[in-house]
Amino acid sequence: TVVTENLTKVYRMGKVNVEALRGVDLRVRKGELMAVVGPSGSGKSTLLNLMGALDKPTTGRVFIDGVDVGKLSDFELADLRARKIGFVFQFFNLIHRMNALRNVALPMVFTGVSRREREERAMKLLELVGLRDKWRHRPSELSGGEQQRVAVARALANNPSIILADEPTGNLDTKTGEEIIGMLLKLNKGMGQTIVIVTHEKHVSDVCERIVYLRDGLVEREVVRKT
Amino acid sequence: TVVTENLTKVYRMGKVNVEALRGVDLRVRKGELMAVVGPSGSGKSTLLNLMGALDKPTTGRVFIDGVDVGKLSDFELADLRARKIGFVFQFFNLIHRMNALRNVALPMVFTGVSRREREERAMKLLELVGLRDKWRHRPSELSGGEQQRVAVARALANNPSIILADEPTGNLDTKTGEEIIGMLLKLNKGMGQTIVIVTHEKHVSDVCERIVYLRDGLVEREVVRKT
Ligand SMILES: Nc1ncnc2c1ncn2[C@@H]1O[C@H](COP(=O)(O)OP(=O)(O)OP(=O)(O)O)[C@@H](O)[C@H]1O
Ligand SMILES: Nc1ncnc2c1ncn2[C@@H]1O[C@H](COP(=O)(O)OP(=O)(O)OP(=O)(O)O)[C@@H](O)[C@H]1O
Ligand SMILES: [Mg+2]
Ligand SMILES: [Mg+2]
Repeated sequence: TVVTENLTKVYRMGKVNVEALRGVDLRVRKGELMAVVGPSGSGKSTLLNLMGALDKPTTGRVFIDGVDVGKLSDFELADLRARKIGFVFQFFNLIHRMNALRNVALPMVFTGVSRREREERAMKLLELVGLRDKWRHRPSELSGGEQQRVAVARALANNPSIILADEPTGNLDTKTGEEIIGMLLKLNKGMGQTIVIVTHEKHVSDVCERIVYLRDGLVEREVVRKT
Repeated sequence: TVVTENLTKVYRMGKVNVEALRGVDLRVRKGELMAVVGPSGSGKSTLLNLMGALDKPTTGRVFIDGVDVGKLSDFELADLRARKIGFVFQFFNLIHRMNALRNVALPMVFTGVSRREREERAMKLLELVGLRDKWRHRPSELSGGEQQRVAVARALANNPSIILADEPTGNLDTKTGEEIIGMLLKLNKGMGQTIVIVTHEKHVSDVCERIVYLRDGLVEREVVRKT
């Protein structure tokens, strides 16, 4: 589970404060498939980064599987993230000097997986996202949507119990996007992974059982649905 | 106008060749509003880059307003691009150490506009895309969709006669995206700018008068419509 208590995030710009989050309370249950939607600048990426303990709130708390992440050392935090959380970043954050295979394999370095097994699992994940033939391409030698799929594959490297995906299909045509979402659905239904997807696309939020609407740094409303 | 004759682009990867474009003939008429759609990896960004003379084809030719760009010197080419073409790149290509205002103003440096006028026009363009209040933010201090809108504003800096936009609304919520497209439509209808938009979103291609479908590096089909 991921629980947030009254999260605020204020960015300071000289004398100007930007309130990206203004008091967000959320509880994401184990195995839940949740979409977060909202206008540009409403705080979605900020929220996802805080939920994944990639940044610190100005005030408020985040609990991951009952653990208050604000109380962990940097080492403990890095270990928790490596083992439990897979991220798909809005702009992928791929390593430019590594090819697709090594990008996907990288998270497994931090969880002590052997090199041979890393490369085997990375190749299977690339096949899962339709990019087996492009394993040797570096990010600059891939299309936008191909880079995005490498990012999705990398998020799955350690078979995390929580997946936080920031616009995982924004650069994909509808058909490729549906294949990626179908794969994430399988993970959710089949293996009980908790998945939070930030998306602007209705065909993506439509398959989620719960949709949280953000606006101006606050949860405006939620819809819980039968899918 | 932009005309391409039998464009091919082959990327060489050691012993492997990737054929991104395999013979594309296109004629974009002055004042036309055209969408280019297709699956991830079908060659859309490659085509746009060649049409804008940002890259060279393997074979084939590109004519911009009747001029064969392959025959221009680097200096002549840079001058033509600066004066005639506005780009919205798929991943924005903003300058990280410059704030939003200076990013938008940058193209005007190359067309000899005074500093004062540059900043005035840049501020008006930021207002047009709803980001007047964020002019001092650097790209890392902006949301994904906000960065994208800065990229759109920059593309308009020199009031170009040709706009090439690679997924200009991919990171925007539907409402913000429609505002951006509405603005591009005004430019097209009101000032006769030629606009080519690569998009995966039907609500964007639906307002274009012509849609070109790419697949595996070739034009698969076209639809010309009454909008
Ligand atoms: N620099 C490069 N080196 C090698 N291959 C490349 C390079 N750039 C692109 N490619 C390959 O060329 C093909 C076309 O790429 P392109 O970026 O034009 O696709 P696209 O239609 O824009 O895709 P997307 O919708 O995912 O952005 C892809 O198969 C891609 O892997
Ligand atoms: N590092 C930063 N410094 C200053 N302001 C920031 C920073 N990061 C984000 N912001 C601001 O905080 C607000 C929320 O940003 P955030 O990236 O969370 O929005 P978002 O909902 O993900 O938007 P989008 O849909 O455009 O990606 C925006 O107004 C943005 O300008
Ligand atoms: Mg975002
Ligand atoms: Mg592309």
